[in-house]
This record gives sequence, structure tokens and C-alpha cells, in this order.
Amino acid sequence: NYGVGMACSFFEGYLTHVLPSDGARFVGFEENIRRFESKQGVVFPVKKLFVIVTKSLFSPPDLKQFNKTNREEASSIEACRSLDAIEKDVAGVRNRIYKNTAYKIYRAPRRPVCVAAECATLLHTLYRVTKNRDLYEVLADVNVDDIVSDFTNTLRKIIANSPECRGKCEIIYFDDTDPQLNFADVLLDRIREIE
Amino acid sequence: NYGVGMACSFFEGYLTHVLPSDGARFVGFEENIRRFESKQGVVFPVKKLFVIVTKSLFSPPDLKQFNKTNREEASSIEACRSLDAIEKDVAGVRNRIYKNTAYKIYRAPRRPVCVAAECATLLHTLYRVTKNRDLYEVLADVNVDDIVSDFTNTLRKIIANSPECRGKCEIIYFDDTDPQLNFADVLLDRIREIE
Ligand SMILES: Nc1nc(=O)c2ncn([C@@H]3O[C@@H]4COP(=O)(O)O[C@H]5[C@@H](O)[C@H](n6cnc7c(N)ncnc76)O[C@@H]5COP(=O)(O)O[C@@H]3[C@@H]4O)c2[nH]1
Repeated sequence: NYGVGMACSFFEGYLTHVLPSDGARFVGFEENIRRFESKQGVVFPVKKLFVIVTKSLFSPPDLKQFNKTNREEASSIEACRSLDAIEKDVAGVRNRIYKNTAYKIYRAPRRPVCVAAECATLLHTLYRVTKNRDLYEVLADVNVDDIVSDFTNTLRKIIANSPECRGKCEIIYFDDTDPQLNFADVLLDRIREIE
Repeated sequence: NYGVGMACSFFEGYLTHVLPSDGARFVGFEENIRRFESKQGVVFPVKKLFVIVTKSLFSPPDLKQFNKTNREEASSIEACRSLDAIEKDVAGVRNRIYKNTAYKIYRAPRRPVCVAAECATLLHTLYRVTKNRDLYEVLADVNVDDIVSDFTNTLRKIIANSPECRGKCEIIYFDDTDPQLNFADVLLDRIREIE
């Protein structure tokens, strides 16, 4: 089952590298955020990785592309610097680099808050695969909604069952096809729930 | 079909980033190698990316771990520096880094040659998933040999059908369970075939 396999791959091939401390060079995600907070003088109300799953599977290169440009006073999101990168030798690639992006959410008149967020890249990859029917005819008849819900449900289960990763990651489903929704507000709502 | 999906994901989510020129900042894999050759004063007889698929799916962090340590005069492989990295914004991760490792093959008394090689990381991820039955019970009954052959066959087809990537990548199947085989020699044989 493809969605289930993708969740295992995303967890084992990525989250296990970026969330827990490795007891050696990498201090772990939460501590990485704390160090960023004190160095950059910013506040992360929630010190977890926000993984965004969009309804269309399309993921913009920069999350600011979700901002509602026509609403002046709406909250908005903008990239800051990256958190400290993790470097490790993986499957023959020496010093492969894993890094997460810190984003700032502006919500005048209150002060901005930071969040570590990104889309699940392999869903964006799947999006591109489904769009290119010539090259990938083999995947022509997949049901994308099933894959997304299998992926999201399986990923939540695996994270909850993992002592090293549980509580370090939030999966956020965002309906990017709904013109009423403002991405920055969706994030703020989830932050308020967790805080 | 999981092996087929993995090949599509590996191609669309990785090979399309590292092989072709993007017409902007990235000059393409072959030119990247040529620049490395002139800067480092080394020779790459084959200017393609060697993607290694092992029989066991296990991929060591550094390919030198395949060397036969008990045979003094056997050819051996050692990592050099990485090729120039590719940086792009992908699915909300700003400046995500993709980089390949150059390896040197020593084959006394002839002069060493360089090759850009790595294992298919997602097969190593699958290896780790199959080994952790508690966390990933869902994938408990997969047939690993089927997945590997579907992956390898599909990937070869996709690469051959892609104008941007054909001829830029060699898939090498290596039986790491056979104590007679020396990995460095397997690479040298393939280089000699292609040269
Ligand atoms: N050798 C190698 N070097 C790379 O830089 C690289 N980047 C991707 N891949 C492989 O290509 C395929 C498509 O990648 P995608 O990004 O869609 O999924 C990725 C992505 O969603 C997530 N991930 C892995 N590395 C990162 C990263 N550095 N930043 C964000 N997400 C990442 O976890 C998934 C599985 O990763 P891998 O199991 O390493 O294998 C991938 C995958 O099979 C790579 N392979």
C-alpha cells in the first residue's frame, strides 16, 4: 500500500535523522530550536516540527506563497534563516545535509512568533509524478486522496509509537484549494491549541 | 506497486534535481564533474552518477566499507571531497542541499580514477524499515527481492525515456552477500565497459 510505505519511508529516512538527539553531534530538534531562539532573539511557542500536508499535494518552494496577498491586515508567514543543519554520512553520500527552515508569522498588532515548518516533500514529489503521465504511466490510476489519508494516518501512528520521536512533530492538513483559508492563521490556530 | 512507486519518487524527487542543468545556477552533473576534474586535478573516466543497488538493501554510510580489508593488493575505494552542492527551495525547505560524493578507486600499479557513486538511499531506508518490525508492522509481509527488481527495472525505463536524464546515470547491482566480489573491481569493470 503506497501511502503506508511512504509514511514509513518519510519517518525512517528523514524524521529519525532530524528529530531525536543522536547522542553525539546533533543535540535534537527541540534543543536546536532553543539555541536558535537565544541566538536570534525570537520566540517559538511550539518547539516541534510542523509537517504540512496539502489537499492538492502541491507544495510551494517557499511557504510564503500561501499568503493571501490581497488582504492587507491578514496574518502572514515569511522565512527566517534555517535552523542549524545536521550533517551525516548516509548510504555512500558523505556529509549529507538535513536542515529545517524557521518561519516568522506576522499577526499585527501582536508580536510575531516563529515556527519550524515545511511540507512533506515526498508528497510534492508524488504530485509531480501524477502530473507527468508520459514519464510515469505506471502510476496513472492511483487514488491520490487515499494515498494522502493513508500517509497521514500511518505517519501519526508511527510517531506516536516511537519513543524517540513522539511529541516532536505536528502533522497539519491544509486545504490549499479553499480560498477562504489563510495558511498563517491555520498555523496560529494549531499553535494556540498546543501551547 | 511499491518498487515502481519508489523508482518514480527517486527519479522525480532526486535525479531530476542533480542530473540535468537547470538553465540557471546549476550547470548539470556532467559539467559539475568536469569542473571538479580541473580544480582537483583528477580523472573521471565516466562522467555519470553511479547508483548502487545492493542485494541485501543495506547501504554503508561510506562506500569504503565495501573494501576487502584482508587483501593487500586488491583495488579499493576511498571518498574524496563532494562535488559542488546544489541548493534550491523545495516544498518549504529553503536552500535544501543536494550533493554527490566523488570517490577515488586505487588499483595499483595503474593511476587511480574517480567516480561519482552512492547507494539508492531509499533502499537503505526500506532495509531499516523491514528490520524494525515493531514500529512498521504494516510492511511485515513485503517481498524485498520483488521490490528491488521492480525498482531497478522501472528506474532504468524512466531514465531511458527522459530526455533530460538519459545517459547521465548508471544503475549498478552489487551482490554484497558474495564474499568473492570486490566492490571496487565491480565499479572498475563497469567503467571499462562504458569508457
Ligand atoms: N542520495 C540522496 N541524496 C539526497 O540529497 C536526496 N534527497 C532525496 N533523495 C531520495 O529521493 C527520493 C525523493 O525524495 P523526497 O525529497 O521526495 O522524499 C524525501 C523527503 O520527503 C524526506 N527528506 C529526506 N531528506 C530531506 C531533507 N534534507 N529535507 C527535507 N526532507 C527530506 O524524506 C524522504 C525520503 O528520503 P530518502 O530516503 O533520503 O530518499 C529520497 C527519496 O527516495 C535523496 N537521495
